[in-house]
Amino acid sequence: MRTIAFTNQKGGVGKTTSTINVGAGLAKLGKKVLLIDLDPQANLTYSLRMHSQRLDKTIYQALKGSTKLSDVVIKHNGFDYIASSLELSGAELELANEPARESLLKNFLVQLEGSDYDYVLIDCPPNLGLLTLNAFTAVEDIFIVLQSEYLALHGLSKLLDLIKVVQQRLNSKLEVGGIICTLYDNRKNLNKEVVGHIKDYFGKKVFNTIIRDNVALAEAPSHHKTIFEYDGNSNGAQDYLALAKEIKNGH
Amino acid sequence: MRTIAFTNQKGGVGKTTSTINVGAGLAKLGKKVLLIDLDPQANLTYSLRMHSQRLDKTIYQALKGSTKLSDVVIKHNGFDYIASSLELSGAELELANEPARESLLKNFLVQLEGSDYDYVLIDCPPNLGLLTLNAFTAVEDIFIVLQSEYLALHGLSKLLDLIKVVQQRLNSKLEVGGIICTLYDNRKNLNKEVVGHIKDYFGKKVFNTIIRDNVALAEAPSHHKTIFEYDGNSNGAQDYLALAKEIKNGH
Ligand SMILES: Nc1ncnc2c1ncn2[C@@H]1O[C@H](COP(=O)(O)OP(=O)(O)OP(=O)(O)O)[C@@H](O)[C@H]1O
Ligand SMILES: Nc1ncnc2c1ncn2[C@@H]1O[C@H](COP(=O)(O)OP(=O)(O)OP(=O)(O)O)[C@@H](O)[C@H]1O
Ligand SMILES: [Mg+2]
Ligand SMILES: [Mg+2]
Repeated sequence: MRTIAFTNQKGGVGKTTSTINVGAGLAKLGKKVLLIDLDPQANLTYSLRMHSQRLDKTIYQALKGSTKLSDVVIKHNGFDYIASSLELSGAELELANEPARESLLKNFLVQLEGSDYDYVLIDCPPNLGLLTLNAFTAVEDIFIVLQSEYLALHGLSKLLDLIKVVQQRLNSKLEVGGIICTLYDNRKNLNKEVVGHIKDYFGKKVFNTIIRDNVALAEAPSHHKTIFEYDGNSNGAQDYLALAKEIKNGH
Repeated sequence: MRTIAFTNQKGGVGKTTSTINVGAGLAKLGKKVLLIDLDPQANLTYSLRMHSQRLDKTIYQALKGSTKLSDVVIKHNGFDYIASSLELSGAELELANEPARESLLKNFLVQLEGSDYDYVLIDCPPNLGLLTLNAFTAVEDIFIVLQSEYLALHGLSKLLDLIKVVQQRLNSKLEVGGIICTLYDNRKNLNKEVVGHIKDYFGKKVFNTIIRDNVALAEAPSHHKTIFEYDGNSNGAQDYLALAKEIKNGH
């Protein structure tokens, strides 16, 4: 089982879009996949959830240890997910004084041992607070999602510093498993320039597949569909399937 | 003096870009403007700062009450700003137990009384935590910055709920002063649809000026320039100047 956190404290770079569509892509390639929405904004949950599905228990109860895995897993077409809720937004202050507050997610995911999931993908919020710290403590790999723009590069040093601290104190297995470049428009020199900088800095860690700017990816969430369900022929579907293949083949 | 917080817990919708360029636009129209970077990511600071400028004191020291206004104000071409720093990212946990923790910014800004600033604009982080709460307690107006996409609409109810709570308990003067629609591309039906929904919901509060998707706005930050300094003829410069005029004329 491979556990991966999709992260970047910069907002709006495609973390949620990537978690959902890499997950759905891996499911299309025959893998068993669990997604976890760890963002209080619950955008992953909104993007997948059919309104009829009641959300009794979410990742919030899981972190507090007041529910078991089978109570929070929701089935979607081809993969599973654990929803978030707006209750989570108080978690930062509420859980601050819990013993081993950074390991709440890791302790809950112990219940996954012996399950037949191949991949567990976690969507992180746009900050480096306690929820992101929980994800970094629970997983083995981090995928940094980067928009091909300058503002998205600023602040990377803070993220890399935090990863080092987590490796030293909380999770020695943690690694940066890959860099996903998103929202790429080959008509914009800016995007070409920034991707060049990203490759200079991270080298082979950068996935060959670059996710192009594609409006179908922005439309799919309001239909509560993955890109494959919404428009299987779109650039977005092609790119995320290609990325899922790269990940499956052990990039 | 008008104090305005630019907010939306959704990431990457154009909060920082709007704070800088509305500020610069108002300065171009002869107004005296102070910008405040309240985001630990410090994107506003990065977008304006010439590397030579040393940052001794930032908004972090201001919130802790360990510095005075004149020590943190930095002069930019035509307007002033107060920088943020990555030290601020610990503020959520660090300030959680301070008495009147929501009023730390308001208490600091008391020093602005008697100054000749016409506008104080605050760039908020992509969450509804303690820093955003400080902004909402300190200002009279909130501008909600909305990308013309569905994910940006999701979660608005949480923001509106928080505004109500702040109005009741911390700041009875607080109002939603306006809605700024950003990243608009008139070739995408999605954008037209969503802007329609926004106008249906918020009515007259939506500014007539819509900020178009314009790559110059994404390029300017890496040159540490406002859009007017970087490319005064761009769509971005035209749109933000038109928006600044709307704001100045008391929309
Ligand atoms: N490749 C793409 N092409 C076009 N639109 C995209 C693409 N990827 C994401 N989007 C859209 O851009 C916006 C931001 O993406 P998304 O919400 O996935 O980013 P995020 O990093 O998860 O944001 P947050 O920081 O708020 O969690 C959304 O409206 C999404 O639909
Ligand atoms: N109208 C626009 N046209 C094109 N690009 C834009 C526009 N507005 C903002 N951008 C770019 O989109 C990205 C997101 O904008 P910005 O950083 O201002 O959003 P934000 O809401 O402040 O993000 P965060 O939630 O991380 O604070 C940046 O790379 C910015 O340069
Ligand atoms: Mg997200
Ligand atoms: Mg910002």
